[in-house]
Amino acid sequence: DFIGVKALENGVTIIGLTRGKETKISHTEKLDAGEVMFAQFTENVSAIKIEGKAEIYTKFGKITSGDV
Amino acid sequence: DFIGVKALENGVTIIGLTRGKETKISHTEKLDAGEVMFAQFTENVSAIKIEGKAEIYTKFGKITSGDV
Amino acid sequence: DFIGVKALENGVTIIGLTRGKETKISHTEKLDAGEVMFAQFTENVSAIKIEGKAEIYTKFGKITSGDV
Amino acid sequence: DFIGVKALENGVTIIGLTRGKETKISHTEKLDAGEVMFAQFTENVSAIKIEGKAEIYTKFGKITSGDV
Amino acid sequence: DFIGVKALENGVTIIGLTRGKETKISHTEKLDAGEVMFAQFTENVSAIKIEGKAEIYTKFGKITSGDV
Amino acid sequence: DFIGVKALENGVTIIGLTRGKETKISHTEKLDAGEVMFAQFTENVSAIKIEGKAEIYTKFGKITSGDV
Amino acid sequence: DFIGVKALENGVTIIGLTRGKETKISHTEKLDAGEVMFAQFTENVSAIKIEGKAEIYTKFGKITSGDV
Amino acid sequence: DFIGVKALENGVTIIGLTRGKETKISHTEKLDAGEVMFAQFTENVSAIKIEGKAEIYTKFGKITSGDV
Amino acid sequence: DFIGVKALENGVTIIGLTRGKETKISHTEKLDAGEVMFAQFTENVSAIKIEGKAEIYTKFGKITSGDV
Amino acid sequence: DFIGVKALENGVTIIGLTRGKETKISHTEKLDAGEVMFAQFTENVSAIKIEGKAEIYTKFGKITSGDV
Amino acid sequence: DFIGVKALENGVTIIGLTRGKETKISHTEKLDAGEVMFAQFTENVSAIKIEGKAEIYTKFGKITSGDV
Ligand SMILES: N[C@@H](Cc1c[nH]c2ccccc12)C(=O)O
Ligand SMILES: N[C@@H](Cc1c[nH]c2ccccc12)C(=O)O
Ligand SMILES: N[C@@H](Cc1c[nH]c2ccccc12)C(=O)O
Ligand SMILES: N[C@@H](Cc1c[nH]c2ccccc12)C(=O)O
Ligand SMILES: N[C@@H](Cc1c[nH]c2ccccc12)C(=O)O
Ligand SMILES: N[C@@H](Cc1c[nH]c2ccccc12)C(=O)O
Ligand SMILES: N[C@@H](Cc1c[nH]c2ccccc12)C(=O)O
Ligand SMILES: N[C@@H](Cc1c[nH]c2ccccc12)C(=O)O
Ligand SMILES: N[C@@H](Cc1c[nH]c2ccccc12)C(=O)O
Ligand SMILES: N[C@@H](Cc1c[nH]c2ccccc12)C(=O)O
Ligand SMILES: N[C@@H](Cc1c[nH]c2ccccc12)C(=O)O
Repeated sequence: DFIGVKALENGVTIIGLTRGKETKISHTEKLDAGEVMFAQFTENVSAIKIEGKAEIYTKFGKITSGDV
Repeated sequence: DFIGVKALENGVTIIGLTRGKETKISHTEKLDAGEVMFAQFTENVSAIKIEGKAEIYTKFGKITSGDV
Repeated sequence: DFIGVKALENGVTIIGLTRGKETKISHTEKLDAGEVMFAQFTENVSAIKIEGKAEIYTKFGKITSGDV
Repeated sequence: DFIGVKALENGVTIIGLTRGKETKISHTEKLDAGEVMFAQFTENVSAIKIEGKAEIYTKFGKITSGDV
Repeated sequence: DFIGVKALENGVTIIGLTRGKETKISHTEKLDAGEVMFAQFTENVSAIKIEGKAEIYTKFGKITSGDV
Repeated sequence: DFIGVKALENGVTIIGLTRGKETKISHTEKLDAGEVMFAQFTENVSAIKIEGKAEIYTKFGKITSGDV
Repeated sequence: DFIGVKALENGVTIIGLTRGKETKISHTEKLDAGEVMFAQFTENVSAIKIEGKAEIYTKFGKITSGDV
Repeated sequence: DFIGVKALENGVTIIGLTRGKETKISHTEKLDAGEVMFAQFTENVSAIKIEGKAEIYTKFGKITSGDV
Repeated sequence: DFIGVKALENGVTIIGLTRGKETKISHTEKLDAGEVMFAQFTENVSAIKIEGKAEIYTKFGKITSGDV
Repeated sequence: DFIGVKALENGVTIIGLTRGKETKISHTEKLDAGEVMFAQFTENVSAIKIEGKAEIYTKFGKITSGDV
Repeated sequence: DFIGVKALENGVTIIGLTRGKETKISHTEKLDAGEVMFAQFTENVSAIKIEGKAEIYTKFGKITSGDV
């Protein structure tokens, strides 16, 4: 499984949270407006958090973040 | 399997409950309005609870929490 | 396989029954109105009982409990 | 594989029959009106009998019991 | 694979025939009107016979027995 | 894989032919009108012959025998 | 994988050809009008030839033989 | 994977080409008009050539040969 | 995975290119008009080139070659 | 899983980020307008970032980058 | 997984990039107008680049290159 994130503004962050007994930040990726990143769930990352205005593409369909 | 949660208000909580004979809290993640988190079922988490107003995306479709 | 339960009232209970030769209660989770829980079938739980008014989401579709 | 049973009356019974050379009762679960139970086929249970008025949800669709 | 049988009369029988070089009766289950039974193919049963008036639910669709 | 056979007359026969270098009769099952039998392909049976008037249910759809 | 053959005349033949470096006849089955046979591809048979007027049911759909 | 070939004339040939570093003829099967043959890809055959007028049934749909 | 090629002219070539660190010709098959060949990807062939006018059938649909 | 990227301008970059505890750049590929690249997720790359104006093809559908 | 490329002009190039820690050119294949090539992702190739005017067929649908 993987997701796609298209940043709709500068400074959108994609945070990978660690797999395992602990849940801490494995990696934070910054995206600027228009940049797209695809990220898998991995041996190291079992949860992914997105902050900022973005379009997120998943097998469940399209979700927008940062627009409540 | 994983689910997606989009917080519709501040302080939405995603609680991972432990896999195994015991069922206790493995991790609690707080989301603020507009933030989106994708979380897998893992070796450590076999049940996930969501508290607060949120849109939840799963393979069964979209479910809203916190709006009864 | 997993199911989703959205409580439509306070005090909805999700009971996990043990896998194996014995069938006893492994865990009881209480949900208040609006709370949503996703629970897998696991090495420890092979049957799940829901008591109270709730919407249950499964791969067979949506089922309501507590409304006969 | 699992099935879902929603009791439409009190005292609906879900009987798990043993897997193996012998076919005897492994467990009997009683459901009251409105209660819902999901039960897997397991290492211990390879046949499931439902007595009483209930809605049964399976991958073949919805079946009602106790209404002939 | 499993099938579902809903008895439309009393005394419907579900006969499990043995897997292996021999084909003899492993188990006979009696159902009364309205009772529903789900039975898997197993290590012990590779053929299933239904006698009497019943609705049978399978992945091929619904089949009625005892009504020729 | 399995097939379903509903006998439309008495004395419908379902013949299991042996798997392996030899092809001989492993088992012959007789069905009377209205009886239904589900039979898997197994370690012992890799071909199945039906004689007599019957409805046969398979993953390819419904086939009638004995009516040419 | 398996196929179904419904003979539309007497003396329809289903020929199983051997798997392996050699391709010779493993078995020939004769069907009379109205008889139906389901035959798998097996450890011993990797090609199947049908001669005579028949309806053949496969995952690709229905094919008629002997009618050119 | 397997294919089906229905000969529309006499002398249709189905040629199995060998799997491996070499590509030579493993087997040639002749079909007369109306005969149907189903042939798998196997340990020994990884390419199949059809010469003559025939209808070929595959998971991609129906293809006719010998009619350009 | 396999593809089907129907030659629309004489001298259509199907070239199997070698799997591995090297990419050279493993085999070239010539087809005359109307001939059809099905070829798998194998331990030895991981790329396939078609030259000449042909209809090519794949799981992506039908592609014509030699007609630009 | 793989994705396809069609550059709509010169200098589109496809960045492969490393799989593992560390997340650094494994490789950067430059595409000029009209060039198309398909890239898998691999043992070495578990996240892929695209910068610049491009059409991206994935199993979730088509996504455009660089156009906010 | 594999892709199909149909060259719409002479000198279309299909470049296989190496799997592993390094990303360099494993092989470059030249196609002339009308030629079609199918290429898998392999042990040696985990990214594929296409330069020139071509129609590319993938499980995501048809993509044209060289036409921006
Ligand atoms: N460390 C946790 C991260 C996680 C995954 N899914 C979750 C759901 C809820 C809370 C935490 C998580 C784990 O691997 O299990
Ligand atoms: N510790 C439990 C958590 C759980 C999963 N599914 C459940 C359903 C009901 C109650 C508890 C659970 C387990 O791993 O099995
Ligand atoms: N202990 C039982 C629980 C169970 C699962 N499915 C059931 C169906 C009916 C009755 C009990 C059950 C088991 O693991 O098998
Ligand atoms: N003990 C039997 C139970 C059973 C499963 N499927 C059946 C069908 C018919 C009769 C009995 C059964 C078995 O495991 O095989
Ligand atoms: N003992 C037989 C039972 C059987 C299964 N499928 C059949 C079809 C026809 C006749 C008998 C059978 C077997 O396991 O193989
Ligand atoms: N003994 C044969 C039975 C068989 C299966 N499929 C067939 C097709 C044709 C003829 C015989 C067969 C086998 O196991 O292979
Ligand atoms: N003996 C051959 C039979 C065969 C299967 N598929 C074929 C296609 C063409 C010719 C022969 C065959 C084999 O097992 O491979
Ligand atoms: N001997 C070749 C046969 C073959 C299969 N697919 C092909 C495609 C093109 C040319 C030859 C082939 C092989 O097993 O690989
Ligand atoms: N020898 C190469 C052949 C190949 C497969 N797919 C490709 C894509 C592009 C270039 C070459 C190839 C390999 O097995 O990997
Ligand atoms: N090194 C990380 C890269 C990664 C994959 N998915 C991610 C999601 C978020 C952040 C980083 C990542 C990993 O393999 O797990
Ligand atoms: N050597 C790289 C090639 C590659 C595959 N997918 C990619 C995505 C981006 C950049 C490089 C790549 C690898 O095997 O992982």
